[in-house]
Amino acid sequence: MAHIIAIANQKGGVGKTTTAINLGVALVMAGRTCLVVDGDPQCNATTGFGLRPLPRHPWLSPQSLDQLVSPTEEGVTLLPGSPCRQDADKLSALPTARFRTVVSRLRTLAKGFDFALIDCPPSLGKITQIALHTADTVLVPLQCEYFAMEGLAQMCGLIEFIRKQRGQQALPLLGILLNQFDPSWQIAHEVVAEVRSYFPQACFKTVIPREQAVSEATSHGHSVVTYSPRARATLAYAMLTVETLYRCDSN
Amino acid sequence: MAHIIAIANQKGGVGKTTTAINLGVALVMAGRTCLVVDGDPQCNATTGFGLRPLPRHPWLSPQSLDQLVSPTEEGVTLLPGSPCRQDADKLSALPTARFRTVVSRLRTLAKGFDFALIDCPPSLGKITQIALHTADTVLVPLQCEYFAMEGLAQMCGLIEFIRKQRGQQALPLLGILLNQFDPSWQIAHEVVAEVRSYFPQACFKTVIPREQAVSEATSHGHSVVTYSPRARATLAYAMLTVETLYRCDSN
Ligand SMILES: Nc1ncnc2c1ncn2[C@@H]1O[C@H](COP(=O)(O)OP(=O)(O)OP(=O)(O)O)[C@@H](O)[C@H]1O
Ligand SMILES: Nc1ncnc2c1ncn2[C@@H]1O[C@H](COP(=O)(O)OP(=O)(O)OP(=O)(O)O)[C@@H](O)[C@H]1O
Ligand SMILES: [Mg+2]
Ligand SMILES: [Mg+2]
Repeated sequence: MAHIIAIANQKGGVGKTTTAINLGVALVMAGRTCLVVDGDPQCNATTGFGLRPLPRHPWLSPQSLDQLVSPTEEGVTLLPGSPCRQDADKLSALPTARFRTVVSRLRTLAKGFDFALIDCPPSLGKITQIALHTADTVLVPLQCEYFAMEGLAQMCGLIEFIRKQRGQQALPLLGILLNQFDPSWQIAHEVVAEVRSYFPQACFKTVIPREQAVSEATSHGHSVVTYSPRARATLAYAMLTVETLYRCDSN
Repeated sequence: MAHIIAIANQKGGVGKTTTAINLGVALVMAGRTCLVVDGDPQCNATTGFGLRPLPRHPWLSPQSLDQLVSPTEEGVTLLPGSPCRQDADKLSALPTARFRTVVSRLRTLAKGFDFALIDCPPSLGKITQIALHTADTVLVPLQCEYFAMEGLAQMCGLIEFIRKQRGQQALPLLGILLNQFDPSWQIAHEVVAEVRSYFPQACFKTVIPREQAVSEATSHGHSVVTYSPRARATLAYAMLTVETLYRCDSN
Protein backbone atom coordinates (compact mmCIF):
# COMPACT_ATOMS: atom_id res chain seq x y z
CA MET A 1 0.00 0.00 0.00
CA ALA A 2 1.61 3.24 -1.15
CA HIS A 3 2.55 6.09 1.14
CA ILE A 4 1.61 9.25 -0.83
CA ILE A 5 3.61 12.38 -0.01
CA ALA A 6 2.62 15.82 -1.38
CA ILE A 7 5.71 18.02 -1.81
CA ALA A 8 4.24 21.47 -1.47
CA ASN A 9 5.08 25.08 -0.69
CA GLN A 10 3.54 28.09 -2.43
CA LYS A 11 6.85 29.96 -2.13
CA GLY A 12 8.64 29.63 -5.42
CA GLY A 13 12.08 28.15 -6.00
CA VAL A 14 12.47 26.49 -2.58
CA GLY A 15 13.31 23.06 -4.05
CA LYS A 16 10.00 21.17 -4.43
CA THR A 17 10.97 19.62 -7.75
CA THR A 18 14.58 19.00 -6.73
CA THR A 19 13.31 17.20 -3.59
CA ALA A 20 10.81 15.09 -5.60
CA ILE A 21 13.49 13.96 -8.06
CA ASN A 22 16.26 13.28 -5.55
CA LEU A 23 14.19 11.75 -2.75
CA GLY A 24 12.43 9.62 -5.38
CA VAL A 25 15.68 8.20 -6.74
CA ALA A 26 17.13 7.73 -3.24
CA LEU A 27 14.03 5.74 -2.19
CA VAL A 28 14.51 3.48 -5.23
CA MET A 29 18.17 2.98 -4.26
CA ALA A 30 16.92 1.97 -0.81
CA GLY A 31 14.99 -0.85 -2.47
CA ARG A 32 11.52 0.78 -2.57
CA THR A 33 9.37 1.33 -5.65
CA CYS A 34 8.51 4.98 -6.25
CA LEU A 35 6.11 6.96 -8.45
CA VAL A 36 6.71 10.67 -9.01
CA VAL A 37 3.65 12.67 -10.14
CA ASP A 38 4.45 15.98 -11.87
CA GLY A 39 1.51 18.20 -10.95
CA ASP A 40 3.16 21.46 -12.03
CA PRO A 41 2.34 22.96 -15.45
CA GLN A 42 6.01 24.00 -15.60
CA CYS A 43 6.82 20.24 -15.95
CA ASN A 44 10.20 20.61 -14.25
CA ALA A 45 10.02 17.13 -12.65
CA THR A 46 9.35 15.69 -16.13
CA THR A 47 12.25 17.46 -17.85
CA GLY A 48 14.41 16.94 -14.77
CA PHE A 49 14.20 13.21 -15.57
CA GLY A 50 14.99 13.96 -19.23
CA LEU A 51 11.45 13.10 -20.41
CA ARG A 52 8.86 14.99 -22.46
CA PRO A 53 5.71 16.61 -21.03
CA LEU A 54 2.29 15.30 -22.19
CA PRO A 55 0.23 17.47 -24.57
CA ARG A 56 -2.81 17.38 -22.24
CA HIS A 57 -2.86 17.29 -18.41
CA PRO A 58 -3.15 13.61 -17.37
CA TRP A 59 -5.37 14.43 -14.38
CA LEU A 60 -8.15 15.47 -16.84
CA SER A 61 -7.39 12.82 -19.45
CA PRO A 62 -10.00 10.14 -20.32
CA GLN A 63 -7.14 7.62 -20.58
CA SER A 64 -6.34 5.50 -17.57
CA LEU A 65 -3.34 6.93 -15.73
CA ASP A 66 -1.33 3.69 -15.83
CA GLN A 67 -1.19 4.08 -19.62
CA LEU A 68 0.34 7.55 -19.28
CA VAL A 69 3.19 6.76 -16.85
CA SER A 70 6.71 6.26 -18.11
CA PRO A 71 9.81 4.63 -16.62
CA THR A 72 12.94 6.73 -16.02
CA GLU A 73 16.57 5.69 -16.35
CA GLU A 74 16.96 5.91 -12.58
CA GLY A 75 14.21 3.46 -11.68
CA VAL A 76 11.53 5.96 -10.63
CA THR A 77 8.19 5.74 -12.52
CA LEU A 78 6.94 9.16 -13.64
CA LEU A 79 3.44 10.44 -14.35
CA PRO A 80 4.47 13.39 -16.55
CA GLY A 81 2.99 16.88 -16.33
CA SER A 82 1.56 18.99 -19.13
CA PRO A 83 2.12 22.66 -19.96
CA CYS A 84 -1.35 22.89 -21.55
CA ARG A 85 -2.68 26.25 -20.30
CA GLN A 86 -6.29 25.38 -21.11
CA ASP A 87 -6.12 22.31 -18.83
CA ALA A 88 -4.26 24.24 -16.12
CA ASP A 89 -7.07 26.86 -16.19
CA LYS A 90 -9.67 24.06 -16.03
CA LEU A 91 -7.95 22.52 -13.01
CA SER A 92 -7.67 25.97 -11.38
CA ALA A 93 -11.43 26.42 -11.63
CA LEU A 94 -12.32 22.84 -10.64
CA PRO A 95 -14.99 22.90 -7.86
CA THR A 96 -14.01 20.99 -4.71
CA ALA A 97 -16.90 18.59 -5.28
CA ARG A 98 -15.15 17.31 -8.38
CA PHE A 99 -11.79 16.67 -6.66
CA ARG A 100 -12.95 13.17 -5.72
CA THR A 101 -12.57 11.74 -9.23
CA VAL A 102 -9.01 13.02 -9.69
CA VAL A 103 -8.05 12.00 -6.14
CA SER A 104 -9.30 8.43 -6.57
CA ARG A 105 -7.56 8.05 -9.95
CA LEU A 106 -4.25 9.18 -8.46
CA ARG A 107 -4.68 6.93 -5.42
CA THR A 108 -5.47 3.92 -7.62
CA LEU A 109 -2.30 4.54 -9.65
CA ALA A 110 -0.20 4.95 -6.50
CA LYS A 111 -1.39 1.58 -5.10
CA GLY A 112 1.15 -0.22 -7.28
CA PHE A 113 4.10 1.47 -5.54
CA ASP A 114 5.65 1.71 -2.07
CA PHE A 115 5.84 5.51 -2.34
CA ALA A 116 4.29 8.24 -4.49
CA LEU A 117 5.64 11.79 -4.47
CA ILE A 118 3.46 14.60 -5.91
CA ASP A 119 5.43 17.67 -7.08
CA CYS A 120 3.21 20.74 -6.63
CA PRO A 121 3.30 24.14 -8.37
CA PRO A 122 4.24 27.28 -6.36
CA SER A 123 0.67 28.18 -5.38
CA LEU A 124 -2.14 27.43 -2.91
CA GLY A 125 -4.52 26.86 -5.82
CA LYS A 126 -6.55 23.82 -6.86
CA ILE A 127 -3.66 21.66 -8.17
CA THR A 128 -1.95 21.87 -4.77
CA GLN A 129 -5.30 21.35 -3.02
CA ILE A 130 -5.96 18.18 -5.07
CA ALA A 131 -2.49 16.90 -4.15
CA LEU A 132 -3.19 17.58 -0.44
CA HIS A 133 -6.52 15.74 -0.71
CA THR A 134 -4.72 12.77 -2.29
CA ALA A 135 -1.74 12.63 0.04
CA ASP A 136 -1.17 10.74 3.29
CA THR A 137 1.46 13.27 4.46
CA VAL A 138 3.00 16.59 3.34
CA LEU A 139 6.68 17.41 2.95
CA VAL A 140 7.38 21.18 2.90
CA PRO A 141 10.80 22.15 1.47
CA LEU A 142 12.08 25.50 2.69
CA GLN A 143 14.92 27.69 1.46
CA CYS A 144 17.17 29.02 4.21
CA GLU A 145 15.99 32.52 3.34
CA TYR A 146 13.81 35.13 5.00
CA PHE A 147 10.79 35.08 2.61
CA ALA A 148 10.65 31.30 2.95
CA MET A 149 9.72 31.60 6.61
CA GLU A 150 7.00 34.09 5.85
CA GLY A 151 5.26 31.59 3.60
CA LEU A 152 5.27 28.80 6.16
CA ALA A 153 2.32 30.23 8.08
CA GLN A 154 0.21 30.42 4.89
CA MET A 155 1.20 26.86 3.99
CA CYS A 156 0.19 25.56 7.43
CA GLY A 157 -3.09 27.47 7.04
CA LEU A 158 -3.87 25.66 3.81
CA ILE A 159 -3.03 22.27 5.32
CA GLU A 160 -5.44 23.01 8.18
CA PHE A 161 -8.14 24.07 5.65
CA ILE A 162 -7.72 20.79 3.71
CA ARG A 163 -7.83 18.75 6.91
CA LYS A 164 -11.23 20.24 7.71
CA GLN A 165 -12.47 19.55 4.16
CA ARG A 166 -11.32 15.91 4.43
CA GLY A 167 -13.17 15.43 7.69
CA GLN A 168 -11.66 13.02 10.21
CA GLN A 169 -8.65 11.95 8.22
CA ALA A 170 -5.61 13.70 9.44
CA LEU A 171 -3.05 15.09 7.01
CA PRO A 172 0.07 15.09 9.10
CA LEU A 173 3.15 17.07 8.17
CA LEU A 174 5.77 14.47 7.25
CA GLY A 175 8.33 17.20 7.81
CA ILE A 176 9.88 20.54 6.95
CA LEU A 177 13.04 20.14 4.88
CA LEU A 178 15.62 22.92 5.03
CA ASN A 179 17.22 23.22 1.60
CA GLN A 180 19.91 25.23 -0.19
CA PHE A 181 21.82 25.80 3.04
CA ASP A 182 24.85 28.00 2.39
CA PRO A 183 27.01 27.97 5.56
CA SER A 184 28.86 31.14 4.49
CA TRP A 185 25.59 33.14 4.77
CA GLN A 186 24.74 34.34 8.27
CA ILE A 187 21.02 34.51 7.35
CA ALA A 188 20.99 30.77 6.57
CA HIS A 189 22.05 29.93 10.13
CA GLU A 190 19.41 32.32 11.51
CA VAL A 191 16.62 30.78 9.44
CA VAL A 192 17.59 27.22 10.42
CA ALA A 193 17.68 28.18 14.12
CA GLU A 194 14.35 30.01 13.92
CA VAL A 195 12.47 27.32 11.99
CA ARG A 196 13.85 24.62 14.32
CA SER A 197 12.67 26.57 17.35
CA TYR A 198 9.13 26.98 15.92
CA PHE A 199 8.84 23.42 14.58
CA PRO A 200 11.17 21.23 16.69
CA GLN A 201 9.37 17.97 15.81
CA ALA A 202 8.46 18.69 12.19
CA CYS A 203 11.92 19.76 10.98
CA PHE A 204 13.97 16.98 9.44
CA LYS A 205 17.38 16.68 11.10
CA THR A 206 18.87 16.49 7.61
CA VAL A 207 19.61 19.83 5.95
CA ILE A 208 20.33 19.80 2.19
CA PRO A 209 23.38 21.95 1.35
CA ARG A 210 23.40 24.40 -1.56
CA GLU A 211 25.74 22.65 -3.99
CA GLN A 212 26.55 23.17 -7.66
CA ALA A 213 26.24 19.45 -8.40
CA VAL A 214 22.51 19.57 -7.59
CA SER A 215 21.85 22.26 -10.15
CA GLU A 216 24.18 20.68 -12.73
CA ALA A 217 22.59 17.24 -12.35
CA THR A 218 19.20 18.72 -13.25
CA SER A 219 20.57 20.21 -16.45
CA HIS A 220 21.72 16.71 -17.42
CA GLY A 221 18.30 15.14 -16.76
CA HIS A 222 19.50 13.23 -13.70
CA SER A 223 19.22 13.30 -9.94
CA VAL A 224 22.33 14.39 -8.05
CA VAL A 225 22.29 10.94 -6.41
CA THR A 226 23.18 9.31 -9.74
CA TYR A 227 25.06 12.21 -11.36
CA SER A 228 27.44 12.89 -8.49
CA PRO A 229 27.47 10.02 -5.98
CA ARG A 230 30.13 11.60 -3.74
CA ALA A 231 28.49 15.06 -3.50
CA ARG A 232 27.57 16.32 -0.03
CA ALA A 233 23.98 16.74 -1.24
CA THR A 234 23.88 13.05 -2.23
CA LEU A 235 24.80 12.06 1.32
CA ALA A 236 22.14 14.46 2.63
CA TYR A 237 19.44 12.88 0.41
CA ALA A 238 20.50 9.44 1.67
CA MET A 239 20.05 10.66 5.26
CA LEU A 240 16.72 12.23 4.32
CA THR A 241 15.60 8.85 2.94
CA VAL A 242 16.44 7.12 6.20
CA GLU A 243 14.48 9.78 8.12
CA THR A 244 11.56 9.53 5.69
CA LEU A 245 11.38 5.73 6.01
CA TYR A 246 11.52 6.02 9.78
CA ARG A 247 8.79 8.70 9.90
CA CYS A 248 6.51 6.81 7.48
CA ASP A 249 6.83 3.59 9.44
CA SER A 250 5.89 5.27 12.68
CA ASN A 251 3.01 7.34 11.20
CA MET B 1 2.08 59.54 -17.76
CA ALA B 2 3.25 56.37 -15.97
CA HIS B 3 5.25 53.61 -17.58
CA ILE B 4 3.75 50.38 -16.17
CA ILE B 5 6.10 47.39 -15.99
CA ALA B 6 4.82 43.87 -15.15
CA ILE B 7 7.57 41.87 -13.40
CA ALA B 8 6.59 38.33 -14.29
CA ASN B 9 7.91 34.79 -14.58
CA GLN B 10 5.96 31.67 -13.63
CA LYS B 11 9.18 30.02 -12.44
CA GLY B 12 9.37 30.41 -8.72
CA GLY B 13 12.13 32.10 -6.76
CA VAL B 14 13.84 33.83 -9.71
CA GLY B 15 13.77 37.26 -8.06
CA LYS B 16 10.51 38.94 -9.15
CA THR B 17 9.86 40.50 -5.76
CA THR B 18 13.51 41.37 -5.14
CA THR B 19 13.59 43.12 -8.54
CA ALA B 20 10.35 45.05 -7.83
CA ILE B 21 11.64 46.30 -4.47
CA ASN B 22 15.18 47.19 -5.56
CA LEU B 23 14.42 48.63 -9.01
CA GLY B 24 11.57 50.60 -7.41
CA VAL B 25 13.84 52.22 -4.82
CA ALA B 26 16.61 52.82 -7.36
CA LEU B 27 14.14 54.62 -9.67
CA VAL B 28 13.14 56.87 -6.74
CA MET B 29 16.82 57.60 -6.07
CA ALA B 30 17.10 58.58 -9.74
CA GLY B 31 14.49 61.24 -9.10
CA ARG B 32 11.42 59.41 -10.47
CA THR B 33 8.20 58.69 -8.60
CA CYS B 34 7.39 54.99 -8.37
CA LEU B 35 4.39 52.84 -7.39
CA VAL B 36 4.93 49.16 -6.56
CA VAL B 37 1.81 46.96 -6.84
CA ASP B 38 1.99 43.70 -4.88
CA GLY B 39 -0.14 41.30 -6.94
CA ASP B 40 1.08 38.14 -5.22
CA PRO B 41 -1.04 36.54 -2.44
CA GLN B 42 2.28 35.73 -0.74
CA CYS B 43 2.64 39.51 -0.13
CA ASN B 44 6.44 39.38 -0.21
CA ALA B 45 6.74 42.85 -1.78
CA THR B 46 4.56 44.22 1.06
CA THR B 47 6.55 42.59 3.87
CA GLY B 48 9.78 43.28 2.00
CA PHE B 49 9.00 46.99 2.59
CA GLY B 50 8.21 46.25 6.24
CA LEU B 51 4.46 46.86 5.77
CA ARG B 52 1.36 44.78 6.53
CA PRO B 53 -0.78 43.01 3.92
CA LEU B 54 -4.42 44.08 3.48
CA PRO B 55 -7.19 41.77 4.79
CA ARG B 56 -8.93 41.70 1.38
CA HIS B 57 -7.34 41.83 -2.09
CA PRO B 58 -7.37 45.50 -3.21
CA TRP B 59 -8.04 44.60 -6.85
CA LEU B 60 -11.52 43.36 -5.81
CA SER B 61 -12.12 46.00 -3.15
CA PRO B 62 -15.00 48.53 -3.52
CA GLN B 63 -12.70 51.22 -2.09
CA SER B 64 -10.82 53.41 -4.50
CA LEU B 65 -7.24 52.20 -4.87
CA ASP B 66 -5.67 55.54 -3.96
CA GLN B 67 -7.14 55.10 -0.46
CA LEU B 68 -5.40 51.73 -0.08
CA VAL B 69 -1.85 52.74 -1.03
CA SER B 70 0.76 53.44 1.59
CA PRO B 71 4.10 55.28 1.56
CA THR B 72 7.30 53.38 2.38
CA GLU B 73 10.37 54.64 4.21
CA GLU B 74 12.35 54.50 0.97
CA GLY B 75 10.09 56.79 -1.05
CA VAL B 76 8.29 54.15 -3.10
CA THR B 77 4.46 54.12 -2.83
CA LEU B 78 3.06 50.62 -2.31
CA LEU B 79 -0.32 49.11 -3.15
CA PRO B 80 -0.15 46.20 -0.67
CA GLY B 81 -1.18 42.65 -1.48
CA SER B 82 -3.56 40.40 0.46
CA PRO B 83 -3.18 36.75 1.52
CA CYS B 84 -6.98 36.30 1.48
CA ARG B 85 -7.44 32.89 -0.19
CA GLN B 86 -11.08 33.52 -1.04
CA ASP B 87 -10.14 36.64 -3.05
CA ALA B 88 -7.20 34.85 -4.67
CA ASP B 89 -9.58 32.08 -5.78
CA LYS B 90 -12.03 34.71 -7.09
CA LEU B 91 -9.28 36.40 -9.10
CA SER B 92 -8.12 32.98 -10.40
CA ALA B 93 -11.58 32.31 -11.77
CA LEU B 94 -12.20 35.84 -13.11
CA PRO B 95 -13.39 35.65 -16.74
CA THR B 96 -11.27 37.65 -19.21
CA ALA B 97 -14.27 39.86 -19.97
CA ARG B 98 -14.12 41.22 -16.43
CA PHE B 99 -10.40 42.06 -16.54
CA ARG B 100 -11.22 45.50 -17.94
CA THR B 101 -12.47 46.89 -14.60
CA VAL B 102 -9.39 45.85 -12.67
CA VAL B 103 -7.07 46.96 -15.48
CA SER B 104 -8.60 50.43 -15.68
CA ARG B 105 -8.51 50.90 -11.88
CA LEU B 106 -4.80 49.98 -11.79
CA ARG B 107 -4.02 52.23 -14.75
CA THR B 108 -5.87 55.16 -13.14
CA LEU B 109 -3.85 54.71 -9.93
CA ALA B 110 -0.58 54.48 -11.89
CA LYS B 111 -1.27 57.79 -13.69
CA GLY B 112 -0.02 59.70 -10.66
CA PHE B 113 3.50 58.23 -10.95
CA ASP B 114 6.41 58.13 -13.42
CA PHE B 115 6.68 54.34 -13.03
CA ALA B 116 4.52 51.50 -11.73
CA LEU B 117 5.97 48.03 -11.11
CA ILE B 118 3.56 45.09 -10.71
CA ASP B 119 5.03 42.13 -8.77
CA CYS B 120 3.41 38.92 -10.10
CA PRO B 121 2.94 35.51 -8.44
CA PRO B 122 4.86 32.48 -9.78
CA SER B 123 2.12 31.36 -12.20
CA LEU B 124 0.59 31.97 -15.64
CA GLY B 125 -2.84 32.36 -14.04
CA LYS B 126 -5.29 35.24 -14.02
CA ILE B 127 -3.39 37.56 -11.63
CA THR B 128 -0.37 37.51 -13.96
CA GLN B 129 -2.66 37.85 -16.99
CA ILE B 130 -4.35 40.95 -15.47
CA ALA B 131 -0.91 42.44 -14.82
CA LEU B 132 0.10 41.77 -18.46
CA HIS B 133 -3.12 43.40 -19.67
CA THR B 134 -2.36 46.46 -17.51
CA ALA B 135 1.32 46.81 -18.35
CA ASP B 136 3.11 48.77 -21.06
CA THR B 137 6.12 46.43 -20.95
CA VAL B 138 7.24 43.20 -19.25
CA LEU B 139 10.45 42.60 -17.30
CA VAL B 140 11.27 38.87 -16.90
CA PRO B 141 13.81 38.10 -14.12
CA LEU B 142 15.69 34.85 -14.65
CA GLN B 143 17.85 32.84 -12.28
CA CYS B 144 21.15 31.68 -13.78
CA GLU B 145 19.91 28.11 -13.46
CA TYR B 146 18.83 25.38 -15.86
CA PHE B 147 15.09 25.20 -14.99
CA ALA B 148 14.86 28.98 -15.41
CA MET B 149 15.63 28.68 -19.12
CA GLU B 150 13.00 26.01 -19.55
CA GLY B 151 10.30 28.36 -18.30
CA LEU B 152 11.24 31.18 -20.66
CA ALA B 153 9.48 29.59 -23.64
CA GLN B 154 6.23 29.24 -21.64
CA MET B 155 6.53 32.84 -20.46
CA CYS B 156 7.01 34.12 -24.02
CA GLY B 157 4.02 31.99 -25.05
CA LEU B 158 1.80 33.73 -22.48
CA ILE B 159 3.00 37.19 -23.54
CA GLU B 160 2.11 36.33 -27.15
CA PHE B 161 -1.34 35.07 -26.01
CA ILE B 162 -2.00 38.34 -24.12
CA ARG B 163 -0.84 40.43 -27.08
CA LYS B 164 -3.47 38.74 -29.25
CA GLN B 165 -6.16 39.30 -26.58
CA ARG B 166 -5.23 43.00 -26.35
CA GLY B 167 -5.57 43.40 -30.12
CA GLN B 168 -3.30 45.96 -31.81
CA GLN B 169 -1.46 47.17 -28.74
CA ALA B 170 1.91 45.61 -28.48
CA LEU B 171 3.26 44.40 -25.16
CA PRO B 172 6.96 44.60 -25.72
CA LEU B 173 9.47 42.80 -23.54
CA LEU B 174 11.28 45.52 -21.60
CA GLY B 175 13.98 42.97 -21.01
CA ILE B 176 15.23 39.73 -19.49
CA LEU B 177 17.17 40.29 -16.27
CA LEU B 178 19.72 37.66 -15.27
CA ASN B 179 19.70 37.43 -11.49
CA GLN B 180 21.49 35.56 -8.68
CA PHE B 181 24.63 35.15 -10.78
CA ASP B 182 27.23 33.14 -8.85
CA PRO B 183 30.51 33.36 -10.81
CA SER B 184 31.92 30.29 -9.02
CA TRP B 185 29.24 28.10 -10.63
CA GLN B 186 30.02 26.90 -14.15
CA ILE B 187 26.28 26.47 -14.90
CA ALA B 188 25.68 30.19 -14.25
CA HIS B 189 28.13 31.15 -17.02
CA GLU B 190 26.50 28.63 -19.38
CA VAL B 191 22.99 29.96 -18.72
CA VAL B 192 24.07 33.58 -19.26
CA ALA B 193 25.79 32.68 -22.54
CA GLU B 194 22.83 30.64 -23.76
CA VAL B 195 20.14 33.19 -22.86
CA ARG B 196 22.21 35.99 -24.42
CA SER B 197 22.57 34.01 -27.63
CA TYR B 198 18.80 33.38 -27.87
CA PHE B 199 17.72 36.90 -26.81
CA PRO B 200 20.61 39.24 -27.75
CA GLN B 201 18.40 42.37 -27.78
CA ALA B 202 16.09 41.54 -24.88
CA CYS B 203 18.74 40.69 -22.29
CA PHE B 204 19.76 43.57 -20.05
CA LYS B 205 23.52 44.09 -20.09
CA THR B 206 23.35 44.33 -16.29
CA VAL B 207 23.53 41.00 -14.44
CA ILE B 208 22.56 41.04 -10.74
CA PRO B 209 25.08 39.06 -8.64
CA ARG B 210 24.00 36.57 -5.97
CA GLU B 211 24.98 38.44 -2.80
CA GLN B 212 24.18 37.92 0.87
CA ALA B 213 23.35 41.61 1.36
CA VAL B 214 20.34 41.27 -0.97
CA SER B 215 18.81 38.52 1.10
CA GLU B 216 19.70 40.20 4.40
CA ALA B 217 18.22 43.53 3.33
CA THR B 218 14.87 41.83 2.71
CA SER B 219 14.82 40.39 6.21
CA HIS B 220 15.22 43.94 7.53
CA GLY B 221 12.33 45.29 5.44
CA HIS B 222 14.60 47.33 3.17
CA SER B 223 15.97 47.29 -0.34
CA VAL B 224 19.64 46.42 -0.69
CA VAL B 225 20.11 49.89 -2.25
CA THR B 226 19.38 51.53 1.12
CA TYR B 227 20.55 48.72 3.41
CA SER B 228 23.98 48.22 1.85
CA PRO B 229 24.91 51.14 -0.44
CA ARG B 230 28.36 49.74 -1.31
CA ALA B 231 27.20 46.20 -2.17
CA ARG B 232 27.94 44.92 -5.70
CA ALA B 233 24.21 44.28 -6.13
CA THR B 234 23.46 47.94 -5.32
CA LEU B 235 25.75 49.04 -8.14
CA ALA B 236 24.05 46.50 -10.43
CA TYR B 237 20.57 47.87 -9.60
CA ALA B 238 21.86 51.39 -10.33
CA MET B 239 23.07 50.19 -13.76
CA LEU B 240 19.75 48.41 -14.31
CA THR B 241 17.94 51.68 -13.57
CA VAL B 242 19.99 53.50 -16.20
CA GLU B 243 19.21 50.77 -18.73
CA THR B 244 15.52 50.81 -17.79
CA LEU B 245 15.27 54.59 -18.20
CA TYR B 246 17.02 54.37 -21.55
CA ARG B 247 14.77 51.52 -22.78
CA CYS B 248 11.58 53.22 -21.60
CA ASP B 249 12.50 56.52 -23.26
CA SER B 250 13.14 54.83 -26.58
CA ASN B 251 10.05 52.55 -26.43
N1 LIG C 1 20.34 22.00 -2.63
C1 LIG C 1 20.44 22.69 -3.77
N2 LIG C 1 21.66 23.09 -4.20
C2 LIG C 1 21.77 23.80 -5.33
N3 LIG C 1 20.76 24.17 -6.13
C3 LIG C 1 19.53 23.80 -5.76
C4 LIG C 1 19.29 23.04 -4.58
N4 LIG C 1 17.96 22.82 -4.48
C5 LIG C 1 17.40 23.43 -5.56
N5 LIG C 1 18.34 24.01 -6.33
C6 LIG C 1 18.15 24.81 -7.55
O1 LIG C 1 17.32 25.90 -7.20
C7 LIG C 1 16.36 26.13 -8.22
C8 LIG C 1 14.97 25.99 -7.60
O2 LIG C 1 14.72 24.65 -7.24
P1 LIG C 1 13.38 23.91 -7.73
O3 LIG C 1 13.08 24.26 -9.13
O4 LIG C 1 13.50 22.48 -7.37
O5 LIG C 1 12.35 24.63 -6.74
P2 LIG C 1 10.76 24.55 -6.82
O6 LIG C 1 10.27 24.85 -5.46
O7 LIG C 1 10.36 23.28 -7.44
O8 LIG C 1 10.44 25.77 -7.81
P3 LIG C 1 8.98 26.16 -8.35
O9 LIG C 1 8.39 26.94 -7.21
O10 LIG C 1 9.24 27.02 -9.56
O11 LIG C 1 8.27 24.89 -8.66
C9 LIG C 1 16.62 25.11 -9.31
O12 LIG C 1 17.35 25.72 -10.33
C10 LIG C 1 17.44 24.04 -8.63
O13 LIG C 1 18.36 23.44 -9.50
N1 LIG D 1 20.64 38.78 -6.33
C1 LIG D 1 20.28 38.09 -5.25
N2 LIG D 1 21.22 37.76 -4.35
C2 LIG D 1 20.89 37.05 -3.26
N3 LIG D 1 19.66 36.61 -2.97
C3 LIG D 1 18.68 36.89 -3.83
C4 LIG D 1 18.93 37.65 -5.01
N4 LIG D 1 17.75 37.79 -5.67
C5 LIG D 1 16.83 37.14 -4.94
N5 LIG D 1 17.38 36.61 -3.83
C6 LIG D 1 16.74 35.78 -2.79
O1 LIG D 1 16.20 34.65 -3.45
C7 LIG D 1 14.91 34.35 -2.94
C8 LIG D 1 13.91 34.41 -4.09
O2 LIG D 1 13.75 35.74 -4.53
P1 LIG D 1 12.29 36.38 -4.68
O3 LIG D 1 11.44 35.98 -3.54
O4 LIG D 1 12.47 37.81 -4.98
O5 LIG D 1 11.82 35.62 -5.99
P2 LIG D 1 10.36 35.60 -6.62
O6 LIG D 1 10.53 35.28 -8.05
O7 LIG D 1 9.65 36.83 -6.26
O8 LIG D 1 9.73 34.35 -5.83
P3 LIG D 1 8.19 33.86 -5.98
O9 LIG D 1 8.21 33.05 -7.26
O10 LIG D 1 7.95 33.00 -4.76
O11 LIG D 1 7.35 35.08 -6.03
C9 LIG D 1 14.61 35.36 -1.85
O12 LIG D 1 14.86 34.77 -0.63
C10 LIG D 1 15.59 36.51 -2.13
O13 LIG D 1 16.01 37.13 -0.97
MG1 LIG E 1 9.07 22.98 -9.07
MG1 LIG F 1 7.77 37.01 -5.32
